[in-house]
Amino acid sequence: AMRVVALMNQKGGVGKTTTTVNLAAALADAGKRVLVVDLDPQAHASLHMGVDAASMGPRAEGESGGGASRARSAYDVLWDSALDPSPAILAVAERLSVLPAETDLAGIETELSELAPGERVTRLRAALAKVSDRFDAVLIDCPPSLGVLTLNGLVAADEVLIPMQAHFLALQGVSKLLETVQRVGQALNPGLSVLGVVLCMHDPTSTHVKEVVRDMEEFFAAGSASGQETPWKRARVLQPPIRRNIKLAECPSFGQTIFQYAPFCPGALDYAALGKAVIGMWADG
Amino acid sequence: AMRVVALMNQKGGVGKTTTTVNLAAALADAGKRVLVVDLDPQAHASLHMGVDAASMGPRAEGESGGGASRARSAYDVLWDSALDPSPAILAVAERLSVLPAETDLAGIETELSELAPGERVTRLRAALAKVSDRFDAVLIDCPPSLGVLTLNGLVAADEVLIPMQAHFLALQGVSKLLETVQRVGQALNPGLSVLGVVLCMHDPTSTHVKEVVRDMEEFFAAGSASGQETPWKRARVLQPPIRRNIKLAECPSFGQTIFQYAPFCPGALDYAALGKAVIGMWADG
Ligand SMILES: Nc1ncnc2c1ncn2[C@@H]1O[C@H](COP(=O)(O)OP(=O)(O)OP(=O)(O)O)[C@@H](O)[C@H]1O
Ligand SMILES: Nc1ncnc2c1ncn2[C@@H]1O[C@H](COP(=O)(O)OP(=O)(O)OP(=O)(O)O)[C@@H](O)[C@H]1O
Ligand SMILES: [Mg+2]
Ligand SMILES: [Mg+2]
Repeated sequence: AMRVVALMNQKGGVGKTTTTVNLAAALADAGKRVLVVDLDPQAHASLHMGVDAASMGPRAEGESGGGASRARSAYDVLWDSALDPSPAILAVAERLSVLPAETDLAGIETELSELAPGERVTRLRAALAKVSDRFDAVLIDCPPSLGVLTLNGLVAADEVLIPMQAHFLALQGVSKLLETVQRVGQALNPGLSVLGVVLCMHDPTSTHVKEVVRDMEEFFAAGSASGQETPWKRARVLQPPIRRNIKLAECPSFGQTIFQYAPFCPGALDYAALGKAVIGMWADG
Repeated sequence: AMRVVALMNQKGGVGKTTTTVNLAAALADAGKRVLVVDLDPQAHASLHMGVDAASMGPRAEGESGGGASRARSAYDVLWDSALDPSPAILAVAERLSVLPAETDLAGIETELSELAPGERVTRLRAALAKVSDRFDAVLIDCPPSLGVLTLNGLVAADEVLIPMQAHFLALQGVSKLLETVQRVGQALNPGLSVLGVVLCMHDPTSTHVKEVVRDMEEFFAAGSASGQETPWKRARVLQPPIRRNIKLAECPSFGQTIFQYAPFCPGALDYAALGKAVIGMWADG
């Protein structure tokens, strides 16, 4: 059955896009058929995978503002959930495809707000149902906000991964994030569970970083020990952390995943190991 | 005359808060009387300077939703630009004060939208005019967005600093940022000029980083050579870059600036040198 994972964190610049793209590539290398959905108007995941959202060009007459008869991006798919997303899905490598974003996505919040609240957040889920036989895993790159785009990601997802840096200031937003996941879980998506935190841009030598990691591990352990029914009761800090490695910042400029760019560098080794860890968690149930 | 500088970048996690607080502290060390204005509902600058926005507690009867008779944060000051900001301004070190944020700031976008567009972005400027004899420099920490809070920062400012990391993905948002500065400059604040880019979390050894820096330097050089009247015609990449230094990520957890926490570490040396560079630019006119 297709697993849908939302990579979310309302804090900016924490590693969501880098993790979505490279974890997707790791899963594809391990034999899974993977789709990346780019839900961010910045379109960085699309850019990272060699799709230039800016080169999509203006729309045909009658197709702007959501009038498309044929999907070319996540924008069309959210606008009209009756559209088949398949024409918009681009294969970028073996077993690895992307449903790209475009800058029009920035306006979707306003455009969808004309729908009833319950309706405006189920658009992506409806669209992904149409391709559930084609993919083993879907990874959704969310924008740095808790608005309608991220909510579409959370409602479409089975699981949530939270990329973050183990810094003090990064901890400050986590409780708000988990509240949002809980609210969505209760109201719209009862199966939604938090797989855990992916440590990004990690400095394994720093005492401060180790303390922040320990704080998070204690928080998750307390959550599971409490027996309380929260979406994070089985969450953990995933291993391994993804070390800071400049190659991860370079490969987006070539439209490549780390495995295409530098398959033996620390960044590639870490994401490959993370891919194995995620597959292991799926196998365990 | 009081110099007002907005530290802005709609991209998240690029070093706005770290730069606002530590550059402010460097300027204070160099003899300037400095005010930090925290315009971000995340209130990280406030936290960084030892002010716990969460501990402000609920408001008195009749004072919530902007009914305050006495300012306690940037929220009140934006809500009612007739209020004197002074009661909300807290001294945290010699010549260094902060006008803190609080989470209510998140709602101000909606609340201020009832005002005419031109009116809703001049609130901070009106408030700062009341304290212009008390400070030599005001540094405004903007949230990661181009909404009404950042616009208040841009309209109140004389100058803009753009903190960013010299990474490919970080370049993608810069043109949109400069467009916004230009629009605000033309419509609301003709004196607004971009001082330049502050390189944050800098890795001086990376070839990729050097290429990105060179791209930016060429862009600014072309801008000034063209003789065109843009807000960035005198902008540059400021020196020195601020190297990645874990101490800069640690000191917010103690509510301290880098100069209070580790005055001789690379992060402190870099921000001290940046402070001198900014003072030099002000002296040159
Ligand atoms: N492990 C790493 N080592 C070095 N650089 C990294 C690493 N992970 C991410 N980066 C770089 O850090 C920056 C931020 O990462 P990324 O874009 O993945 O974050 P994000 O959470 O998706 O940001 P946004 O909130 O803007 O969508 C990018 O320039 C990226 O190339
Ligand atoms: N030079 C540096 N070395 C090490 N860590 C740094 C450095 N500069 C900033 N950081 C850390 O990086 C993270 C992001 O920095 P910061 O909060 O200043 O960015 P920001 O642009 O204000 O983020 P936001 O968009 O969320 O307001 C923080 O955890 C901060 O402590
Ligand atoms: Mg991203
Ligand atoms: Mg900040």
